[in-house]
Amino acid sequence: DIPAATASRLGLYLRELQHFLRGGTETIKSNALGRRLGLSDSQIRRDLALFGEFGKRGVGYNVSGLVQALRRALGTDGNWNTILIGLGNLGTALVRYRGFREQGFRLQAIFESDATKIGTELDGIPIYGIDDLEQIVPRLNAQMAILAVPVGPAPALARRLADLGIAGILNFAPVSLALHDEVSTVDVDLAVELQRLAFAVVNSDRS
Amino acid sequence: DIPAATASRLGLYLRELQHFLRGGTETIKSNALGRRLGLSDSQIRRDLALFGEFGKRGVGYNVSGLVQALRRALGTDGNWNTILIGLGNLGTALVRYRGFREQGFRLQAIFESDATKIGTELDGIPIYGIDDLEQIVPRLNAQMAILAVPVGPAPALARRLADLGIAGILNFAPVSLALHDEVSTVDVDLAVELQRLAFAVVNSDRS
Ligand SMILES: NC(=O)c1ccc[n+]([C@@H]2O[C@H](COP(=O)([O-])OP(=O)(O)OC[C@H]3O[C@@H](n4cnc5c(N)ncnc54)[C@H](O)[C@@H]3O)[C@@H](O)[C@H]2O)c1
Ligand SMILES: NC(=O)c1ccc[n+]([C@@H]2O[C@H](COP(=O)([O-])OP(=O)(O)OC[C@H]3O[C@@H](n4cnc5c(N)ncnc54)[C@H](O)[C@@H]3O)[C@@H](O)[C@H]2O)c1
Repeated sequence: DIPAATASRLGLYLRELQHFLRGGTETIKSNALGRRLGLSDSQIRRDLALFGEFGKRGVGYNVSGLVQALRRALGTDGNWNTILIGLGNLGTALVRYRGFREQGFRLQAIFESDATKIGTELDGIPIYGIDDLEQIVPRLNAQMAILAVPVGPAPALARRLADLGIAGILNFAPVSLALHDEVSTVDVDLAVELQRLAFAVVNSDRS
Repeated sequence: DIPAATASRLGLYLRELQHFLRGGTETIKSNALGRRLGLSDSQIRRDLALFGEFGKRGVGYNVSGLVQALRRALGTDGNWNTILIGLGNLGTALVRYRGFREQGFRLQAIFESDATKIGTELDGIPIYGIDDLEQIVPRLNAQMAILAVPVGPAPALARRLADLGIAGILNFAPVSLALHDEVSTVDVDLAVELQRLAFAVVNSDRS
């Protein structure tokens, strides 16, 4: 079992390596990866050795091999059937973002409460009414749900998803979903990213 | 100096504690915080001791005192003058998100290339043309910029922001900005959050 803090770092390595792969880089040294992420060489080598990846001395790691191994270790080498709830500003930006598909998350359906959106499609993805959640989700074999709705309806929707056997919920609403252990949840708060930025600015020797 | 990995954890503690504060909780034990974040008691106590916060045995930590201390440690107790570049789906969701203000990030201006948006306002925030960036930014004393534009224009815009002396850039475009050390940047990739979720699902004993 890989500890959660290591898994977050592996996710960051994977993203950087996919940038390099897209740019045509074939091998990379741990210090090149470390510089971009602000991590030490030895931390990166230790993390990658956890799942049996050792770079060749003087040459480095094979980028595409490392990407495959990281995806396997992180559980994103398969296809996750994913649904989105809430197609407002944030939900629309998430549907359009290519990064999810690249990590193996296949968006299959969108659910909305706004009558003007129900029954239409976005980029080929059907938009269903939220009242039909219980009928549609079992047919899709959906495993993941992204919650991009206001704070009010979020906890009740999460309860419905848990009852339908959804395995994981990515929650953007700034409210605790208060689900017991039956469902894995990750709360996203972009303010935490801004905090990371403020911290980097305060701690850089420029200031 | 606090290491970056610790700072990310402090950011997560701060967010959880602000949830508790909003809910009226006055004291909290490290294991209650740990359960919500999947971290051990001893990790939390060690992190908080770093900046002199010690809970009272049997009682726990004072929530509002801890929030103040964390904000000071993370550099988000002040006000950061922030600008947003790109008011598409993602940019609009970010303007509307209350969480930024709560962390001390004050959005002062939006910049766009779309003529239909220039010269208008959103929630009282003026939308300027991107060509006027060099005239407007010095007047605002802006320190942070959020980049929510497509991949194409992102690196050139980042260069212009660096030349204007912006201290930090939060970048959502899936492309490396390739700035040298003069500016702190944080790349956000929400696919990394979905990866964290996939990892949690794969590693939970439910599966
Ligand atoms: N965590 C973050 O960093 C972050 C950043 C931006 C926004 N947000 C949050 O994300 C959420 C969405 O933000 P937004 O800007 O897209 O808001 P929005 O108002 O533009 O969109 C919300 C959408 O949800 C739909 N909706 C409402 N109730 C519903 C229900 N019961 N079932 C299905 N759909 C329902 C609405 O019709 C609307 O389309 C908000 O909670 C906001 O606070 C979080
Ligand atoms: N990192 C993530 O997790 C994530 C998630 C969703 C979207 N994104 C990315 O965020 C960016 C924005 O996404 P979106 O869905 O809001 O796209 P969008 O097309 O809806 O919005 C882009 C906006 O940028 C403006 N723009 C274009 N060129 C500009 C320039 N030179 N100067 C100023 N403004 C300019 C456009 O007029 C438009 O309003 C994209 O790069 C997308 O890939 C990232």
